[in-house]
Amino acid sequence: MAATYAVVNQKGGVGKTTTAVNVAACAAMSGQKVLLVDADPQGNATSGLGIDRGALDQCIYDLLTADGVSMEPFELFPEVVVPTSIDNLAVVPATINLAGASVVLVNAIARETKLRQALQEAYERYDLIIIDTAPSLGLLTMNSLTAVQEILIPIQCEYYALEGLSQLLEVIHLVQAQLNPSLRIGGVVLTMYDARTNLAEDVEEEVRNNFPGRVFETVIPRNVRLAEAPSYGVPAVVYDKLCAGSRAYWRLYQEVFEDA
Amino acid sequence: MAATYAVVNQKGGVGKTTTAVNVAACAAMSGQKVLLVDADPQGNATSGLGIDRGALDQCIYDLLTADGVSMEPFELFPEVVVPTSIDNLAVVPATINLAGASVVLVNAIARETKLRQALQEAYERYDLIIIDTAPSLGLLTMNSLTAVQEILIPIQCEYYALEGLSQLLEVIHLVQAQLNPSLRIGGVVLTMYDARTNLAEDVEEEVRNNFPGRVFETVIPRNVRLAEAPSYGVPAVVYDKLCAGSRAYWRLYQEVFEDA
Ligand SMILES: Nc1ncnc2c1ncn2[C@@H]1O[C@H](COP(=O)(O)OP(=O)(O)OP(=O)(O)O)[C@@H](O)[C@H]1O
Ligand SMILES: Nc1ncnc2c1ncn2[C@@H]1O[C@H](COP(=O)(O)OP(=O)(O)OP(=O)(O)O)[C@@H](O)[C@H]1O
Ligand SMILES: [Mg+2]
Ligand SMILES: [Mg+2]
Repeated sequence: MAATYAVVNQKGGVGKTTTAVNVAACAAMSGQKVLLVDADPQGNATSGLGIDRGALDQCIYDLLTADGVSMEPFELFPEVVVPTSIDNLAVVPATINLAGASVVLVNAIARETKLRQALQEAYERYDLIIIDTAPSLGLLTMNSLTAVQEILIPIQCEYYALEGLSQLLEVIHLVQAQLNPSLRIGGVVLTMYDARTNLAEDVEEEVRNNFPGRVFETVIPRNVRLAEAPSYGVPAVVYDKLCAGSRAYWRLYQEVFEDA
Repeated sequence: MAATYAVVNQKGGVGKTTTAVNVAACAAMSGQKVLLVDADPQGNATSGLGIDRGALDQCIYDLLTADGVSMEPFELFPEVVVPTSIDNLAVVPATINLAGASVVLVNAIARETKLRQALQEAYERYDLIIIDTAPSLGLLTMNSLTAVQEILIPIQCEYYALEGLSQLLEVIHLVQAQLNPSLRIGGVVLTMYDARTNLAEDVEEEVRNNFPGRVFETVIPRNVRLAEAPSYGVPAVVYDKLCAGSRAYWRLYQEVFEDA
């Protein structure tokens, strides 16, 4: 049974995609069989791994909206998943079609469990499944929270990023109570830490006080190489193995998985 | 009739709220009567202007979901709008309740025009109305695009921020064709420009090529004072008038409004 993680925070631009892509790559490069699921209509995880979204016939949208009559969602899975340039790393891609999924699913039965149903076989085939989510707590993110057992919460070391945490925790409790009792918070990752500012220190202190024992030791520094890598279609840990950002993501991978 | 702007980009963390709050403050400090509408359930614009969200009885949610039977939405407006510490600047605040609006409105008649209806009187009362939107192209953002005549598009000088532009333009064309024919793009604002990196230069060049003549000359630099200001509940142009970020927002204000 795969270890399953969703990377979630409704605040925008906090490093969800960057965390999902780089942690997935570290796991794949360590020999784990990894599936990255892109559950964000922006499709940044898809393009951040070098996949041309325009060339795709199908994507996660088709898995979520399969009516289960002509074909079960999990039967579609093999047609939707695509390989990447990294051994052991495959992706369920997202295209702009995904933006239409919440409207299509609004009256569907068990609409929050569509992704879990679609990944039915994947749970047996992979060692690790990581889901990148959109900056929202809507139906797509509910699907992601219902499909996994652990949550990774990236928090940018800035003031606005603190504000949404209570809202996020409320939704997590809701999902635990009504949709996925085994869901738990795997941990909080501090991102874009700029050691030159007091702001980052203040936010780090506040986050560690709010989440005692659940904030990873590893802090991801602000590092432009992390922002450059997507334009080359590879994760930073491939683009520039030795930069501060990549080294931090390797430390995070070890802290999250090897200590687990 | 007020000049009306929506600050829109579905990519998260690109500086929408920071732009809305600081441009609104510049306008108010220049003597214009300004209304800032927070159409994002995160409510960052509300707290970024020092308003305690927990102490609010009503917010934009109540305007959008008023059934028009017991009370017209625009009649509710005076009860919902709150003053700020800045003269001439008032806010229609957002609380977490707003997250429920799209579900409530899904079957409402003319659901995309609820905000326009609610602001009916405000159009006559203010010189400028600025709407801060969520990182999404859903119903709340459709409401914002239907309620204004101009769009400001902040673009972070990073690769992922480029990817969503064609999706955004498609939605804008859809709104122009079906909901708001007078909608036009007021301009694109480059944000978080870090002159030390090639990435920013590359992205700037690409954006200026994609949007000839529609990108403001003023570029907002990455400046930690912009990120510090929200924790004091005031815009950066009040928190630290002379920092590079504030000076850039004053230049932007002049370029957007005084040249118009
Ligand atoms: N540690 C870092 N240092 C510098 N830049 C970073 C870092 N992490 C992410 N970035 C860049 O910051 C931007 C936001 O990161 P990212 O897109 O991963 O956030 P996100 O939470 O997935 O955003 P969204 O909410 O839109 O999905 C991107 O341009 C990314 O390349
Ligand atoms: N020019 C800048 N320099 C440095 N920090 C900035 C700048 N502009 C915004 N910030 C900070 O970056 C973060 C993201 O900005 P902001 O919240 O305004 O973006 P947004 O697009 O409104 O995000 P969301 O998509 O979540 O609504 C915030 O912590 C903000 O304080
Ligand atoms: Mg993302
Ligand atoms: Mg915002």
